[in-house]
Formats: sequence, structure tokens, C-alpha cells
Amino acid sequence: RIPDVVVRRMPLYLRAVEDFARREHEVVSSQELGDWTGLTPAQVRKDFTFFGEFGKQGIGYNVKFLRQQLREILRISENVHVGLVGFGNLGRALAHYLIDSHVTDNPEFGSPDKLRVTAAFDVDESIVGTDYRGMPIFHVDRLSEIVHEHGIKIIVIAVPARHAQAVATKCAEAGVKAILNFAPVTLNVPDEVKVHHTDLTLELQSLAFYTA
Amino acid sequence: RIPDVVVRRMPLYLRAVEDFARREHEVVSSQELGDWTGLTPAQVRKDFTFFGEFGKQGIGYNVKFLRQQLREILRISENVHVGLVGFGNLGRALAHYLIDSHVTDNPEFGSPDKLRVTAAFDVDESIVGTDYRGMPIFHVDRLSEIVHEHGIKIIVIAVPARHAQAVATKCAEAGVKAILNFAPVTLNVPDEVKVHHTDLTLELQSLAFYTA
Ligand SMILES: NC(=O)c1ccc[n+]([C@@H]2O[C@H](COP(=O)([O-])OP(=O)(O)OC[C@H]3O[C@@H](n4cnc5c(N)ncnc54)[C@H](O)[C@@H]3O)[C@@H](O)[C@H]2O)c1
Ligand SMILES: NC(=O)c1ccc[n+]([C@@H]2O[C@H](COP(=O)([O-])OP(=O)(O)OC[C@H]3O[C@@H](n4cnc5c(N)ncnc54)[C@H](O)[C@@H]3O)[C@@H](O)[C@H]2O)c1
Repeated sequence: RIPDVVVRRMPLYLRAVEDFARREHEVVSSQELGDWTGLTPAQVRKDFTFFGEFGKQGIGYNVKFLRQQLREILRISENVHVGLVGFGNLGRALAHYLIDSHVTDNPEFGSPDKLRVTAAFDVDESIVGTDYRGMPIFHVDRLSEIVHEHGIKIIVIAVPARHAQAVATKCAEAGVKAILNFAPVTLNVPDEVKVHHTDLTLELQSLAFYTA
Repeated sequence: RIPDVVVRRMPLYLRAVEDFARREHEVVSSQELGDWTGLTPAQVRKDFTFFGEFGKQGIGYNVKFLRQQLREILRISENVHVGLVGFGNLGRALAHYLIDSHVTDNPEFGSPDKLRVTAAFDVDESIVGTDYRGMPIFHVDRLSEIVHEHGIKIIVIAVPARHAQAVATKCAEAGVKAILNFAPVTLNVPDEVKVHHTDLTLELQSLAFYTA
């Protein structure tokens, strides 16, 4: 079992390796990867040991090989379907970002093409049955049916805090594997469902340091 | 100078220490802090060396002393004023979250009381001049004037990508110290302005790992 905190760092390592590949480096050391991601070289090496052999320690990692390994680990080349529960302010902003943003001209940003938001869910009768740029908005009662039909593996929860647990339970029952939770509550789900919680106040808090 | 990636980890260390304090631990080791935050004990010790002496290595860190030090570093007890530029989908969701959310009953969530969003800015004439739960919405042309009047130190940028750089430049000229940028563009600002970029697709990408 790979610790979740290591998995969370993998997209960052992939961005670093993509950047070294763009700059035509053949080899990259754990020191260089550490400098790019802000970790000690020992932390980089320790993280990589969870995934088997990535390259010869002596002269560093082969950039092309490492990139391919990381892309496979993160299933970058597979279509991963995402569902969005809650189409309020945050839900609309996320849909706007995930559906429109990979048209940005900057390769560093924009959602990876293969992460597609294929459906949204809500309870508000005035938006259920409509669509956003081709993405249908269903009533949340149809979550299980649509998760199976669309092969949705990840659900983003953007509902008010008091409704988040009920939504998470529905997701687990529907066979969803992973949840990105924005509501400020700790969700109880079975072990086989992975929950990541995201909190923008952590970002703001670290910025307070610079306000001296 | 403390590396920014270390500063970004400080709120996480603070949450860990608050949790140990809640569970009435007197002392906490770098191993325990590492387990909680998902870092190696060596990474924890290395991060802490940037801030001077936090405690005797032998038996670990005194929880109360470490908590106080971290709260001082992150200016937790000072009122830090935040401005929000862009009051569209994301701006409204952030205001809703930062203004309403610290009424949540769960101490682990909710924005730190002292980070207060005191003003929003936009260009849309239909919302300029109105307010959201007491927070006034000004025209972005008044950014510099309001930043001084309110003593705003941090700006959150939630405008479309093509307008983000112009907003960042206005912020730097107005003396803003730190920017949390949501737009998918790299901002050019003078060195004394700190920019953190947040990207929800990194979170989604790491979750793709669990969809096997
Ligand atoms: N973690 C963060 O940093 C952060 C930032 C912003 C918002 N949030 C959180 O995100 C959530 C959404 O915020 P918002 O501003 O978009 O709220 P909102 O009220 O604008 O939108 C919520 C939407 O959820 C829908 N809804 C309610 N119950 C539902 C259910 N059972 N199933 C499906 N849909 C349901 C509502 O109809 C509405 O459309 C809140 O929990 C908020 O605290 C977190
Ligand atoms: N990083 C992420 O993960 C993430 C997630 C969601 C959205 N976003 C980004 O956040 C930004 C906002 O998204 P949204 O869905 O809220 O867009 P939106 O179009 O709903 O809102 C944008 C708002 O900015 C205002 N605006 C435009 N130009 C302005 C200017 N010069 N000064 C002040 N206000 C101005 C508009 O009037 C509007 O109210 C976009 O850049 C989007 O890509 C990023």
C-alpha cells in the first residue's frame, strides 16, 4: 500500500519531469527534482521507492523513462470520468474551469485532457434537466444510475456542509472510487473509497506569513 | 530567507500541533509530526531549522511552545485583511466560504477567524456598489484606494485568465504583499510580492491513481 501523502505528491513530480523534458534534459537527479518540488532529495528517493525501480541512483533518473512511469501511475493516458455533485457557485466555477480551461494556451495549466467532467448533479429543480456546455445536470437521486452508465470513477462534492455526508454515502454505494470533497466536514466512507479534502484557507494561511 | 515551500507546510504543521494539543500531548516528536503530515522526520527537522530553535531534539518538541511559535510565524492572532478580485462563480463561492464558514461546528475546518475578507472588486456594473453579507463590492479601478483604506495585505485573484496579469500589476502597485491566484496563468510581479497559485486539477490528478 502506498501512503496517500506520497500519491498526492506524484502529480507534482510529473509536472517537474515534464518541465525537465521540455528543457531537453536527458537525466535528472533527486536533488534537481527536490529543488523543483521543494523537498529534500531523501524525501524524493523515499517517495519513489514505493513504486519500484525508477532509475539508477548513481547518475540520476532517465527523464523519458521517469515521465512514462509517472504517467502510467497517474493513468494520464486513460479516460477518467468525473462527476460533479452540487452545481452552485463552486460547482459552476469548477465546471467552467475543467470544461473550458484545457483550451488555455499555457501547457502548465489546464486540466489534463483525460479527466473529463461528464455529468453534474443537483437538487435544485430550476437547473436539473438542463446542461452546461453539453454536460447534463441530473437530479442527485439518479447518481447511482448515471455513475454506472457514464463509468464515473471520481466525484467532486460541492454541496453545503450539512448535505455532504449523505452524498458521500450515495457515492460509496454507487461504487465511486475517489472523492474530492470541498465541504468543511470530515466524511465517513468505507476504506475502499479514497477521500481528498481541499481547503483554500490553508493556502491563505501560509500567505499570511508574508504580510509582515 | 525561508524557502516558500517550507512556509506552505507551516499551516499543516500548525494543524498537526493543534491536534496533539487537543489530545493533551505534552511533547511531540518529529516522527509523530511526520506521520501526521506525511513527511519524513528529517524533512520536519529540516523545515523547523529555518525558524530557529523550536525545542530539544532529544525528547521532542514541547507542544504548547511549538504551537505558540507556529501561531506567531503565521500571524494567527493578528487581523489580516483579504481582498477578493473577481466576484463571479469562484469569487462568490470563496466569499460564501470565508465569510460564512467559520460558523462551522468543526474546529478542523473553517477559515481562521483573523483572516477577514473585507472587500471584493469587479468590473460588472450590475454588482459594483452592492454588498455580500456586509462585504462591499467596489469597482476594480478603486483597488489601490481601498487596499490602503482597509489595510488589505492579501488579494485573491478570481478573474478570467486574460485579465489576471493586469490585476496582479495593480495589486503590486497598491502595495499588496501576497496574492492567491486561481487564474491559470503565471503572473509576473516584483520580488517583494509573493504569489501562490492554486490548482484543483492537481488534486483530481492524484485521485486518478485510485481509480484502478
Ligand atoms: N474548501 C474550500 O476552500 C471551499 C471554498 C469554497 C466553497 N467551499 C464549500 O463548497 C460547498 C459549496 O459551496 P457553494 O458556494 O457553491 O454553495 P452553493 O449554496 O452556492 O451551492 C450548493 C449547491 O448544492 C446543491 N445541493 C444542495 N444539496 C444537495 C444535495 N443533497 N445533492 C446535490 N446537490 C445539492 C444546491 O442546490 C446548490 O446548487 C460548500 O460546502 C462550501 O463550504 C469550500
Ligand atoms: N485553479 C483552479 O483550480 C480553478 C478553479 C475554478 C476556477 N478557476 C479560475 O478562476 C477564475 C474565475 O473563474 P469563474 O468561474 O469565477 O469565472 P466567472 O467568469 O464566473 O467570474 C469572473 C469575474 O471576474 C470579473 N472580472 C473580469 N475582469 C475583471 C477585472 N479586470 N477586474 C475585476 N474583475 C473582473 C467578471 O466580471 C466576473 O464577475 C478563472 O480564471 C478560472 O479559470 C480556477
